[in-house]
Amino acid sequence: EEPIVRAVAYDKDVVKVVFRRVPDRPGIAARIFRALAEENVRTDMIIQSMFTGDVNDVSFIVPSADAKKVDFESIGRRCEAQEVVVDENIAKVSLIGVNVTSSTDIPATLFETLANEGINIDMISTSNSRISVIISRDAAERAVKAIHARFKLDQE
Amino acid sequence: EEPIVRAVAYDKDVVKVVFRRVPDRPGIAARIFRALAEENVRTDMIIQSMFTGDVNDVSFIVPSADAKKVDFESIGRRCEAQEVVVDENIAKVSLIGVNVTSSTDIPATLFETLANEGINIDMISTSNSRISVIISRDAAERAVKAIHARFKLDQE
Ligand SMILES: C[C@@H](O)[C@H](N)C(=O)O
Ligand SMILES: C[C@@H](O)[C@H](N)C(=O)O
Repeated sequence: EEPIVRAVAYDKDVVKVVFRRVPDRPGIAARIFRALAEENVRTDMIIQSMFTGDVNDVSFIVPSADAKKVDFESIGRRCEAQEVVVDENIAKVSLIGVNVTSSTDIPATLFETLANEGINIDMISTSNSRISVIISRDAAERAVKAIHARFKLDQE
Repeated sequence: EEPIVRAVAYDKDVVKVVFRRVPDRPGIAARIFRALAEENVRTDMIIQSMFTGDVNDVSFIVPSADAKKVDFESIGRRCEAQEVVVDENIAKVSLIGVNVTSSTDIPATLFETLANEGINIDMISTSNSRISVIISRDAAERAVKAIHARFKLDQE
């Protein structure tokens, strides 16, 4: 169960898509991702946090190449989103290792590292092997450098 | 890159915590998770979606045993949350495999399976090896049974 932090990776060729304020009822997430599957859009980092009232936001990250071929506004409308956000000014930065969420010290340290750089964290998603954040695209290299130094890592 | 779906797992001994409407500025996520680390609270599935205005919600899942020893309201106040939600009526259900997000068909099929059972999806988080959802605790066994059947799986 001992955590090991191994590497930091980043990807600037990604786009953030958010279907804002979709109805929070069964079938909506299904409709969204079936529509995207039908357009052969790959979705990384699907993120949905808790609802507010009777709506929720559904967010996901798409490779830039896939994003070009899709009309997200149109899909969002069909999925009853009140607003569709498509943000290209982002980067995904990930801390990679083993059991990286078995101790809360690791995410805390990662977030402190970014805070010390004045880098705002837009989205967060974690798994046993990866803590991923979405930050602005122009902060990516600075973030990776700082994480690399703080965790004494090699970059992938 | 070919996806393989291997198993479905679930955990009912978990609590959802949401610090709602914390300031969306550098240092807040750091403060939250440093405070939790200092209380030795393990945090699984940290989820933060995109901001709204100048605030954001920060969500995470805690093992029930850890949750008992912590005053989340107090930590939330120190982290400038406008509201703290602690929800014990939840279960985490995960579809487990390899490259499970390399095709959007897999999350779509998972969400359709839950929708067909009338099960509402409260939160979603994905990684390369796992698609996790938060649903109500009393829906867990029914969800797992339906996923098991749909994907022709063994349960872990
Ligand atoms: C918002 C969306 O996830 C909805 N709750 C559903 O179950 O499909
Ligand atoms: C909301 C919180 O994540 C904030 N944006 C931060 O960077 O700490």
